[in-house]
Amino acid sequence: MSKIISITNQKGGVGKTTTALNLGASLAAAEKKVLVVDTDPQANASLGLGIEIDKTNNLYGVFAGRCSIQQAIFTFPDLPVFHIIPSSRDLSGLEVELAGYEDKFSFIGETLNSIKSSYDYIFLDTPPTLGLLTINALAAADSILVTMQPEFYALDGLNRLLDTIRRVQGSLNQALSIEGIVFTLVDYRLRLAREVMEEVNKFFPQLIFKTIIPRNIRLAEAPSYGKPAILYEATSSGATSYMSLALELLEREQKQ
Amino acid sequence: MSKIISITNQKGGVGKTTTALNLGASLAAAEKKVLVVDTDPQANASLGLGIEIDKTNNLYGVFAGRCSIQQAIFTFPDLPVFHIIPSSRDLSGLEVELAGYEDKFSFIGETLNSIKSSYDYIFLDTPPTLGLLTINALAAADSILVTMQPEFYALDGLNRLLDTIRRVQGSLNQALSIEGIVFTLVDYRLRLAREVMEEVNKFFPQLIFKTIIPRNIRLAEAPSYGKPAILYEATSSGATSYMSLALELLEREQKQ
Ligand SMILES: Nc1ncnc2c1ncn2[C@@H]1O[C@H](COP(=O)(O)OP(=O)(O)OP(=O)(O)O)[C@@H](O)[C@H]1O
Ligand SMILES: Nc1ncnc2c1ncn2[C@@H]1O[C@H](COP(=O)(O)OP(=O)(O)OP(=O)(O)O)[C@@H](O)[C@H]1O
Ligand SMILES: [Mg+2]
Ligand SMILES: [Mg+2]
Repeated sequence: MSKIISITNQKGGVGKTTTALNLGASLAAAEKKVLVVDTDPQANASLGLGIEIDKTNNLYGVFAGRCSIQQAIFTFPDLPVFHIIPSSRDLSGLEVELAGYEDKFSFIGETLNSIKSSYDYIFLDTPPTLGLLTINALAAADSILVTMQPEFYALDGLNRLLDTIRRVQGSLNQALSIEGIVFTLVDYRLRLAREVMEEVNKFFPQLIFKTIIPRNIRLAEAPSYGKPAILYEATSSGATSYMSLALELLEREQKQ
Repeated sequence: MSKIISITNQKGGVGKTTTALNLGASLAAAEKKVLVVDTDPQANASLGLGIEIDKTNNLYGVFAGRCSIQQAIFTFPDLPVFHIIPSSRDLSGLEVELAGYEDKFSFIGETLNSIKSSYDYIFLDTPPTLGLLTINALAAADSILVTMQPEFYALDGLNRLLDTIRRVQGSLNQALSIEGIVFTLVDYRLRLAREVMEEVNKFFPQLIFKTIIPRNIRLAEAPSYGKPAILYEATSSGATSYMSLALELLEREQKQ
């Protein structure tokens, strides 16, 4: 059973990359085979795992025919079933190069076809836009996981994102479902956070994951060591909250 | 003396919009005539001032010939010299529509030409990408103000941004200067924040503003009331830090 999940929100800095790395690593620690595909030209997911970006094989290299997809897959000795296909700066060129193609939205989906069956989960870390790369990811995905920091701008951002999802479901990918909404960077002491979470819960109660990811400095420190938080400081609230998110995801799968 | 400053960083969620609104409002409180131009299709700056986006005249409306630039300017009774040209969802269409134009990078600059002399400062709030809208803003600007949250991904992001600035200086806008780097969302208690600020200070000491914007919940609450922080809670550390940033900017101008 292989599932491609796009981690997407056009609002910037809401924990997309942190979720791709830490939810991915937590599932790998639970013996699931996991691949993270970094589709953001910022290449933060790649940097966060210590990869020397722009110097290795990567997603753009596969597009440009410089390497096969197998050659673009990197593994980690500490967590052997956790793989990544890195990004690079030239990936931003893809937005321009694909624009002229007939099937400009299917590059990521087609690229992953040949390897999808070797993984239980493939997470697509997307850039903070609704541009061609993100639409490519949504076209390729089985579901979308929305990370949300519960602050004012999040509410309008969610409505926009839902509009985009509906449009993608209506044309490029009818099977795209919503995996759910994960609240991230949550400071429970703040009234604003509670109010926004209540507001979202009023409209979309069935979409919200029970696991809430707290603000925890270990999650921000871990990428500077090139590791997911469970390898950096496994007992931190950041690492343990992603572990429970992984378990919640697995439980949901079993019920379906 | 009129100056166009682009507030830019492709890293998401680092206080670009919050800086455009609060630095702008602080300068207006100091009797400067200020215009904020929201060039981000997310329209957060517009939302943060309580504007009903998609229902009013806006920047895309000027491009599409639906209204004049004067008709797209909104004012606030509480702070009469603080104006905004709002964004809208259809602004994301501009990326696609402009792509075919010969002078695709000069739309924003040309649009502002006729009104530039009526303001002391024009701030361009840009989206979290280095796409066509952001390049348009850099082509139109006299200088760029970089907001940075001192965390791991900020360092690589800054190098990328400086590359882009050099490219713009080499072609579209030779006069583009760097106004400086402002650290935002800073939690002084965190070792990571201090380390990243020290690192940036090692390489670019002359670029860093002395004023540091602390993490302060009033800055995140103010947009839900449609106001800049100085009108929401003027004594908060968030509001006062933007006031000192405004004074530091004015002092620098006088020295030049
Ligand atoms: N739960 C958390 N606690 C503390 N820091 C966090 C947490 N989640 C993310 N961060 C930090 O906050 C910043 C933003 O997170 P991240 O880069 O994952 O967001 P993003 O949505 O991927 O951003 P972008 O929109 O730029 O791609 C990073 O510096 C990250 O290390
Ligand atoms: N100094 C601060 N203290 C507390 N909260 C802040 C501060 N600055 C910004 N925020 C909040 O953090 C979030 C991100 O800030 P903001 O939206 O201004 O960043 P941005 O760089 O414009 O994001 P984007 O990349 O999506 O355009 C917002 O919810 C904002 O209200
Ligand atoms: Mg990211
Ligand atoms: Mg913004």
